[in-house]
Amino acid sequence: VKTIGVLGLGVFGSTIAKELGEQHYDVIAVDKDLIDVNRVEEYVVQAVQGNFTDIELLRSIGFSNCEVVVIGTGSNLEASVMAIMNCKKLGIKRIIAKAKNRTHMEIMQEMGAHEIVRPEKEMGDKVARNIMRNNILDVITLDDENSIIEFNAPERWIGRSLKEMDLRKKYKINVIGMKSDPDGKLAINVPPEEKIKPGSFIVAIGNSETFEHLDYTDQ
Amino acid sequence: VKTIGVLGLGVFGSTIAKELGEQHYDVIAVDKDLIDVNRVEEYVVQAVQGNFTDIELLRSIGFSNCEVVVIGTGSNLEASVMAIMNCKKLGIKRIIAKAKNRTHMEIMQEMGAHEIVRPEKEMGDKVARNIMRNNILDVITLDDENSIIEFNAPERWIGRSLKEMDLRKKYKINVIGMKSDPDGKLAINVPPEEKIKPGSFIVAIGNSETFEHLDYTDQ
Ligand SMILES: Nc1ncnc2c1ncn2[C@@H]1O[C@H](COP(=O)(O)OP(=O)(O)OP(=O)(O)O)[C@@H](O)[C@H]1O
Ligand SMILES: Nc1ncnc2c1ncn2[C@@H]1O[C@H](COP(=O)(O)OP(=O)(O)OP(=O)(O)O)[C@@H](O)[C@H]1O
Repeated sequence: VKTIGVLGLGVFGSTIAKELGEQHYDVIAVDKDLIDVNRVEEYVVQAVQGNFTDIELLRSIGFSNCEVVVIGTGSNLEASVMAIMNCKKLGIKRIIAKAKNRTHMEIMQEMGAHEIVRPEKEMGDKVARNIMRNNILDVITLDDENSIIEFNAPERWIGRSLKEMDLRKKYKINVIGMKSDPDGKLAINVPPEEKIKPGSFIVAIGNSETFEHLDYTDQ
Repeated sequence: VKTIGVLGLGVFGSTIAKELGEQHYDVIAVDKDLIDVNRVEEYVVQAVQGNFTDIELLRSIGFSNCEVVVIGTGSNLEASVMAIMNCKKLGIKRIIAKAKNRTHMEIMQEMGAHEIVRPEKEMGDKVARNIMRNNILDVITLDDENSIIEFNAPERWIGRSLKEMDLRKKYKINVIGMKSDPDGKLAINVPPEEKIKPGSFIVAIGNSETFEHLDYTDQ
């Protein structure tokens, strides 16, 4: 079982502390605010009220046993930077830090944080993509070329089967599932001969550019 | 071309304004802070300095033409609530609002926002999943049951073909692609007879619980 450290219990930090704690990880959580500490107490193995810029405090609670540490302060660069420094001194192998903008991210990377998360930026990207694809509910980028796209079945697909439309050949997309409504259950083993019902949503994997083409040709 | 409104140009709001503006959407962006307004000016069709709780201001800049409005204030519930109210009065059909916690989210939903985004919570979920699957590089939850998982090919799969292992029957997972390294190109049309090379990464879709089972049995 892994020991995970979480420094700073805002929404980001406490979400992580709670989810890992519920999955049987040993979580050591630190925050200077007692309310935040109390909120995660039932989920974690150690909930400590204190200032994590103090390396002796971290040492005294066995923090060097953590294999991964998440630094969940966003608004205070000084606290984040001192936290990263302390983690490095304690020999932490994987430091994940939250940053609120590119400048802070670059500084934290320079300090030695291994992974940086920018929640507002990353969710902004996601919402922008969601808005761009108005027939398309969601786009998950797998890598530079391929994406998984969930989209409303175009009018002219209704009543036809996946097999007869031969999408893989025609559009180079691989349909991996269907849903009857956006929040519905995803069926991942759809028989190729099954006719597409009105209002269905298709989930497919393919080249990101192919999907753009699909979006326009179907208007 | 769609007209999109963005109220509040923090990192979240300005990321959206910039990305949609670059993709030829007409973006009307409003913020009370001139620095924030100036930062997006080159990307948007209208960058307005002002207080968006003032409905007359919004009317005067043609805000009712927006088909989608994003409310990007997180820290001020009052401003968000007034912004949602104004959008409803202006007949905006799709209101997307940022919330910092569940309580604010519920209030915004009650007020009539159609979609709520909680960046710190959603990125916290993502980081927690990433930490949990240490052989597993990434987990994308498709819905309550199914996920797409990218994982290191277990030792005993090396040198064997997907076909001979009959993973769909045995583990109920559907392999949709392979990569030769984490940042490498994803090959989505892998011949079933091809032998799995050492160091490969498998990308598969299946039931989330199935993958947990895979994780443990392969240690
Ligand atoms: N030096 C410190 N020692 C201990 N706790 C700290 C320290 N600095 C900040 N914190 C705690 O970290 C938490 C998150 O801080 P901050 O306000 O920077 O993050 P946030 O960006 O608002 O978080 P989130 O967006 O995840 O809700 C707070 O609960 C705060 O009490
Ligand atoms: N009533 C208002 N009228 C106009 N602009 C506003 C109003 N209230 C807040 N803003 C602007 O909204 C922006 C975002 O505000 P806020 O501080 O609430 O968000 P944030 O959570 O820090 O944003 P992010 O996390 O996206 O960086 C700020 O630039 C602020 O100037």
